[in-house]
Amino acid sequence: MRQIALVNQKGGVGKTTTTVNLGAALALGGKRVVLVDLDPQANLSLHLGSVVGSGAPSSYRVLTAQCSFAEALVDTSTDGMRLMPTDIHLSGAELELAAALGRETLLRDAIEEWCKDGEPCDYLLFDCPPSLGLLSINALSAADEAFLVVQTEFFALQGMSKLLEVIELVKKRMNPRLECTGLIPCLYDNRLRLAREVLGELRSYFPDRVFATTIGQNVKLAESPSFGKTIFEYAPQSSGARDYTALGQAVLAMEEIA
Amino acid sequence: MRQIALVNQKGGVGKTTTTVNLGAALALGGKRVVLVDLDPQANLSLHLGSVVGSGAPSSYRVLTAQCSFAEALVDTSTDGMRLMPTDIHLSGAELELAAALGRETLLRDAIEEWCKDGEPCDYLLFDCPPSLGLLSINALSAADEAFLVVQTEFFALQGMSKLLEVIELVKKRMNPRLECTGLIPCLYDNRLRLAREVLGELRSYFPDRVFATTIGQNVKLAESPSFGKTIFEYAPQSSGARDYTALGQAVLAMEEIA
Ligand SMILES: Nc1ncnc2c1ncn2[C@@H]1O[C@H](COP(=O)(O)OP(=O)(O)OP(=O)(O)O)[C@@H](O)[C@H]1O
Ligand SMILES: Nc1ncnc2c1ncn2[C@@H]1O[C@H](COP(=O)(O)OP(=O)(O)OP(=O)(O)O)[C@@H](O)[C@H]1O
Ligand SMILES: [Mg+2]
Ligand SMILES: [Mg+2]
Repeated sequence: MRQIALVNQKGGVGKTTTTVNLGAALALGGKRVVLVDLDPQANLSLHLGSVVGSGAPSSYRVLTAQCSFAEALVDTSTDGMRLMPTDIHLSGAELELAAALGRETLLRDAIEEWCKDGEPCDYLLFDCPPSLGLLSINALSAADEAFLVVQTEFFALQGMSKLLEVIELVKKRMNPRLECTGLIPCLYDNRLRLAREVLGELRSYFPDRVFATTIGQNVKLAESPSFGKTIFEYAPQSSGARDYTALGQAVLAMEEIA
Repeated sequence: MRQIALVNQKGGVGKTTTTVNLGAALALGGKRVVLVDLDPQANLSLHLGSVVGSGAPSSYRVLTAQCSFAEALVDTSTDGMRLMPTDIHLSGAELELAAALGRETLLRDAIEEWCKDGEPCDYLLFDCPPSLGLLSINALSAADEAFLVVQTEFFALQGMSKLLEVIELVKKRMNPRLECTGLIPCLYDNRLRLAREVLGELRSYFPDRVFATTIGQNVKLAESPSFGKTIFEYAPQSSGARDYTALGQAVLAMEEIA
């Protein structure tokens, strides 16, 4: 079971869009996939049309040990892909859990409980909020891999050192398995000199870790959430669908090398 | 003195770009402007090329009462515009200040102290992080006005109700003067049906509050931070410069009505 956190404290870079569509590409490739919404804005849950009421099982209730990991999973319209939605209370969770014992590993503990009778899925993807607070730390403590979702613009390079520092810290203190195994360039427009330059710098700073596949700007990707659909359901012939299919294949191909 | 918080918990919508360039447009219009960086990613400080070392005065040191508001101000290359940069410690401030007495009004207290001998500027703009935690709450407690910076895409509409709820809560509990006086449509591409639809919905939900001026997609706006410059210094003839000049004029015109 691969557990992958989609992280970047920079906002609006494509984390949620990637979690949904990479997840769907892996499910279409025959894998059993679970997506976990750890963003108080619940964009992942919204994208798949399943926001829950405040009493229902959710990632908030899993973190606060009010329900088990398994109870909080719902099916999506993509075969083989399930979702753990979040609810409105997650926005208070960071302050609420600040003093809890083992606050950084609440999610990992819930997953270990869920897996004690065998591995219930092949891929577990965590959609993180645009910050490096307790929710992202919980995802990094639970995950084996971190994928950095990066927009090819100026601020992208600036935030990277802080992000890698935090990943190293989590690896040292809480999760020795954690590795940053991939950088996904998103919202890429190869007509722009700035985008090409930033992509070039990313490839030189992080040789071997930047996916060859870039996710290009494609309005179909921005439209699909308003229909509660993945790109494969909304616009299967679009460049967005092709890009995420290629990314899915690249992620699967990593298994061969491991 | 107008104190305006540029807020939206959704990431990557143009908050920092608007703080810098609206600030510069107001300064070019003859106003004395101060920009405050309240985002741990320090994008505002980076955009203006003035990130500070961890011992220097900063918004972090102002919030933790280690220096006064005035001591933390630096000049920028735009006449009449000063900046309060932030430093790397701000990312820990939310947890660090969680238990502090009056934690929500630390910024307001520092500003009141700064203004006791008269108003040192005409416009105070607060650049907020992509969350509704303590740093954004401090900005909303200090500000008289909130400008919602909104990208015209699906998720923009979803997050608005939560944002307006938090603004109402701050108004009720901490800051009765606070009003949401403007919505700024950013990253607008009028060729896209989705963008036109979302803009139309925003104008019908919030009649009178959405600025007539939209800030269009313009790569010059994304390039200017890599040179540490405002759009007026980097590409004064660009559509980005024209849009922010028009926005500045619309903001100034509000004073006549008030
Ligand atoms: N490749 C793309 N082409 C066009 N639009 C895109 C693409 N990827 C994402 N978007 C749109 O850009 C916006 C930001 O994407 P998304 O919400 O996935 O980013 P995020 O990193 O999850 O944001 P946040 O930091 O707020 O969680 C959304 O409106 C989304 O629909
Ligand atoms: N009108 C525009 N046209 C083109 N690019 C833009 C425009 N406005 C902002 N950008 C670019 O889009 C990205 C996001 O903008 P910005 O960083 O200002 O958003 P933000 O809301 O401050 O993000 P965060 O939530 O991370 O603080 C940046 O790379 C910026 O350069
Ligand atoms: Mg997201
Ligand atoms: Mg910003």
